[in-house]
Amino acid sequence: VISLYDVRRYFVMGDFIVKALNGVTVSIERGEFTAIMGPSGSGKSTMMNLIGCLDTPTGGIVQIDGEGTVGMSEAELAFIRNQKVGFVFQQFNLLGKINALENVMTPLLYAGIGVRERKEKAIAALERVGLGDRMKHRPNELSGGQKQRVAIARALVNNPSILLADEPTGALDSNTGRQIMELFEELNSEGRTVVLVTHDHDVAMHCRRQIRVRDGRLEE
Amino acid sequence: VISLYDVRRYFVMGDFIVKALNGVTVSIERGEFTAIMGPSGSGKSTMMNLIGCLDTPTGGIVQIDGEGTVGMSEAELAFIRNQKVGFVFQQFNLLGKINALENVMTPLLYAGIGVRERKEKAIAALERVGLGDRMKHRPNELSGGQKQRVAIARALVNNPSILLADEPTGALDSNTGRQIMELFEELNSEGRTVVLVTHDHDVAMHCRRQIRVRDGRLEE
Ligand SMILES: Nc1ncnc2c1ncn2[C@@H]1O[C@H](COP(=O)(O)OP(=O)(O)OP(=O)(O)O)[C@@H](O)[C@H]1O
Ligand SMILES: Nc1ncnc2c1ncn2[C@@H]1O[C@H](COP(=O)(O)OP(=O)(O)OP(=O)(O)O)[C@@H](O)[C@H]1O
Ligand SMILES: [Mg+2]
Ligand SMILES: [Mg+2]
Repeated sequence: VISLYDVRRYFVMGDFIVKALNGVTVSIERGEFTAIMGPSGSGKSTMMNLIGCLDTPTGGIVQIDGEGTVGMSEAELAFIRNQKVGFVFQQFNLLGKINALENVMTPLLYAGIGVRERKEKAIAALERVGLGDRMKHRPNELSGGQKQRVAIARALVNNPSILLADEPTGALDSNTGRQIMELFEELNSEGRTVVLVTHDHDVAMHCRRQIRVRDGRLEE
Repeated sequence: VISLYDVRRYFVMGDFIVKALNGVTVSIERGEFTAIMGPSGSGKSTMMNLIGCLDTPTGGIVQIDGEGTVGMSEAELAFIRNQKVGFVFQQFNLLGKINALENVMTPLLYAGIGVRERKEKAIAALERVGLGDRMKHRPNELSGGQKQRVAIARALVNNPSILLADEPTGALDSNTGRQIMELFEELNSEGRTVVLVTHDHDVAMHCRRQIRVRDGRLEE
C-alpha cells in the first residue's frame, strides 16, 4: 500500500546540499505494523512526510495504494492526507487558539460531517487516549504528553486506513505509552496499516517489522 | 540550593480547578544529580517552571540559594533565570526566525558579552552536543532531536550553576541520548546542580537520586 523507489530528498542550504534521504527503496504492505528507527537526523521524519504526502521528493517515486504521488494535483494529495492517512506529528502541530476537542474535530470538517457527529467522534477519540477530562483545555493548558495524545486522537478520528505516527510515545511515561501501543495494536488488528517512528526499543518490539535508517539510506 | 515548601500551583478553568501541584516539599542540595519522574500530567513541568522562576506558585515557598522567590522583583527573577539557571524546555522553545548559532548566543546577550566571544562560546556549545555542522540551520531546517540539542546547548552556554532539563533526551536515539547524559555528568562533576525530568529509566539510572511525582504530590 506504500511503496518508495529510489526516493531522494535534498535540501539546498546556500552552496551546501543536505541529502536528508539519499536513495530509499522500500515497500510496506496493507495491514503491516512497522517501526522506523535510526539516529537523530538520519531521515526518518523526512521519509514519513513523503509517505504522508506532506512533502514531495527531489527524485524517485512514492506510491500510495499503487498510485504515484509525483505529479498528482493538490486536490488528490489533500484527499490522501485527509481521508486515507492519519498523521501524528513529532511536534504535535496542534492549533493553539482552539481547545483539545476542537483540534480533534478539525479533520472531520474536511469529510463534510455534521457538527453533532463531529463532536461525538472527537469525544470518543479523546476518551480513547485517556483525555476525557481535558477536552476544553487549549494546547498551552496541557502537559507535553497530553498534547501528544491530543495529536494521536486527531490522527485517529477519521478512521484512516494508514496511520503514520512520528515518535508517538516520546513524551509519555511507560504506562501511558503502553496504553497508546495497545490502541495502535487494536487499530492494526482491524486491518489498518500502522507505521511509526520510534527511538524506544520497547515500542519497536510491539511492531512486527523494524526498518532502520542511517544517513538517508536504509540499513539492510 | 533549591528548596520547595508546601508548594501549590492551581489553574482555574472556569468553575473547575486543576491542582497541578498540590503540596510539594523537597530540598535539592548543591551538586546533586537528580531525576524527576512520574506519569504524564502529574506536575513535573509545572514543578520545573517554578524552580526555574518561569512561573510563580499559588501557595507555598520556593527558595533558590536560600532566598525566597515569592515577592522578588522581576529584575531579581530575571537574574536567576539568565545567570544562575540553564533551562532546557520540554518543547525546546527555540526562536524560529534565527539560526541555531544565534539561538545559542541569545543568553549571552543578557550577560553583556561582546559578539566575538558570544560566537565562540556558542560554537563550542553546539560542537559539544554534536551539531557543529548544523549551526546555520533555522529550527524548521533541523530534525526533532537536533532542535532538542540546540536547546541543550543554549541552556549550557552561560555556564549556569543550576541546570534544569525537562525531558532532555525525549527526541534522541539511545546513542545520542547517552552522549547528552555523559555531557550532563561532566557538568555535574564540575559541581553544577543538575535536575532533569525524564520518562526514560536508563536516563534516571544515570542520576544519583530519583524523585517521583503523581497527581501533584511527591511519592515517598
Ligand atoms: N496553563 C494551564 N492551565 C490549565 N491546566 C494546566 C496548565 N498547565 C498545566 N496544566 C495541567 O496541570 C497538570 C500538570 O501539567 P504538567 O505539564 O506539569 O505535567 P507533566 O508531569 O510535565 O506531564 P508530561 O509528562 O505529559 O509532560 C496537567 O494535568 C495539565 O493538564
Ligand atoms: N528544511 C530543511 N532544510 C535543511 N535541512 C533539513 C531540513 N529538514 C531536515 N533537514 C536535515 O535533514 C536531516 C534529516 O532530518 P529528519 O527530520 O528527517 O531526521 P530524523 O531522523 O527525523 O531525526 P530525529 O530523530 O532527530 O527527529 C537532518 O540532518 C536535518 O538537519
Ligand atoms: Mg524526526
Ligand atoms: Mg512535562
